[in-house]
Amino acid sequence: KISNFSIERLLLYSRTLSDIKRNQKVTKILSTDIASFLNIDSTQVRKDLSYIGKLGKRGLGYFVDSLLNALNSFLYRDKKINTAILGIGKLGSALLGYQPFQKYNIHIVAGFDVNPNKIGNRLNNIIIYPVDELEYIIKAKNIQIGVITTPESAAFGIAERLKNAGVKAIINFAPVFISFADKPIVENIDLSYFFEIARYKIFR
Amino acid sequence: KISNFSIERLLLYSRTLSDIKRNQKVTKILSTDIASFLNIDSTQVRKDLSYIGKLGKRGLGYFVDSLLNALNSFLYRDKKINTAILGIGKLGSALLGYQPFQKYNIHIVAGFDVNPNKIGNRLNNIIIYPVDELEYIIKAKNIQIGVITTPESAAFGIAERLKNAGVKAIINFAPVFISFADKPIVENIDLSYFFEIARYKIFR
Ligand SMILES: NC(=O)c1ccc[n+]([C@@H]2O[C@H](COP(=O)([O-])OP(=O)(O)OC[C@H]3O[C@@H](n4cnc5c(N)ncnc54)[C@H](O)[C@@H]3O)[C@@H](O)[C@H]2O)c1
Ligand SMILES: NC(=O)c1ccc[n+]([C@@H]2O[C@H](COP(=O)([O-])OP(=O)(O)OC[C@H]3O[C@@H](n4cnc5c(N)ncnc54)[C@H](O)[C@@H]3O)[C@@H](O)[C@H]2O)c1
Repeated sequence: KISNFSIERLLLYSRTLSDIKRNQKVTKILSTDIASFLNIDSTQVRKDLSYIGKLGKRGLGYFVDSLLNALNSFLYRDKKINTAILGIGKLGSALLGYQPFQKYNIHIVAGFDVNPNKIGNRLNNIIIYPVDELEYIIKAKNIQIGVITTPESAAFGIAERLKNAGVKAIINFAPVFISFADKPIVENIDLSYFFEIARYKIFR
Repeated sequence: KISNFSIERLLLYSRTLSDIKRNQKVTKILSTDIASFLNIDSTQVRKDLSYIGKLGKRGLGYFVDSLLNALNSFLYRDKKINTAILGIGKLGSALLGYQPFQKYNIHIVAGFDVNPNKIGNRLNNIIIYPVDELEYIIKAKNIQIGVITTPESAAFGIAERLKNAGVKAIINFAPVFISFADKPIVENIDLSYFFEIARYKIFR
């Protein structure tokens, strides 16, 4: 079974490839091109791409469109994802307004909050529902991913409700570690991680 | 030279280790413990840890505190980082209020905006300066990292000014790809990446 790191690298290659294609209008690419763009070793790139059946031609590389198609297919980009944002504060609102989600077939279809001043509002044409209606809206709108941007104190409770409502995955931004034995999938995100990566690169 | 992926994995191990230590109060740990926590291969863990001189004892594993110290040292966590946030909108405000930065010795010391309603305010005891004062404040407060959370249209211009002001690294959240030939370091962050990781895990 493919490691989580390979999946993340393949996702990174697909985005790098789209960037390169958009900026340079190339039709062919070498693993070394992708590798140097990302500051990594090209052997790793070739290894990962061979996992999705892309072996390339020695010295010639890969056809960009063919590689992009294989990556898009591997990453299930044709599967529409309906998402709900729980907690429409500063971070939740920023996510509600973030346009690039759509180009990856990720659609925010509902917001939820407990604050009566926010409930009933439309932000970017998305309705903010009362959290009471969570289970009903998750089912009615076929929401597969719940995003937690509530205060830390509310996060576990909301995660439990999302699990019971049947979401397939949770993306948690609150500063607590959320994990379930089996389902749903949980991605815990801490943006300070990127600041630490930057610090290492500054001082090495 | 160590690959960017190894650095990211080592950072992940350090955080995983801190979580395990906090929750389980263990003094020893095996590479398989870290690996299963992260759903990855333990060989990769041992390889990465050997890079920082941690070889472990066969069958006995590593001493948690010793391993954490080695990781903290490798990651330069003792180096205080001063950060500025450019663009105090929804996302910028959320970052200004995010407490966990401090435990990693990352300190937000200034905000900048162009909106007169925001300039002069204090958010979490951090002053919002006019962008005109960028160069002066960056020097005066010894700011090493600039975070871009402005609209897309302002991002490149702000990045150039940060570069000329002498920041060592930029963390860019605006949906444009920013990159300099040599310096400063730039981390481009697109949160939709995590939604795509979740989608893959849902459908595989
Ligand atoms: N992971 C990261 O890097 C990162 C960065 C910034 C903020 N955060 C975290 O994201 C969360 C939100 O941050 P923010 O600055 O937007 O906070 P905020 O206070 O501006 O927003 C929180 C929102 O959640 C709502 N809320 C409270 N309880 C709720 C519940 N039970 N159900 C639904 N909504 C509820 C509030 O009414 C408010 O609108 C916090 O936990 C914060 O620590 C994480
Ligand atoms: N990377 C991601 O995953 C992600 C997620 C959400 C939002 N974003 C991006 O982050 C940025 C901010 O999003 P938001 O929702 O907070 O937007 P926002 O409109 O709420 O905030 C933008 C702020 O920048 C200020 N500003 C405008 N021009 C400026 C300049 N030249 N210098 C300094 N400040 C300036 C505005 O006055 C405003 O306060 C946008 O580019 C958005 O696309 C990225």
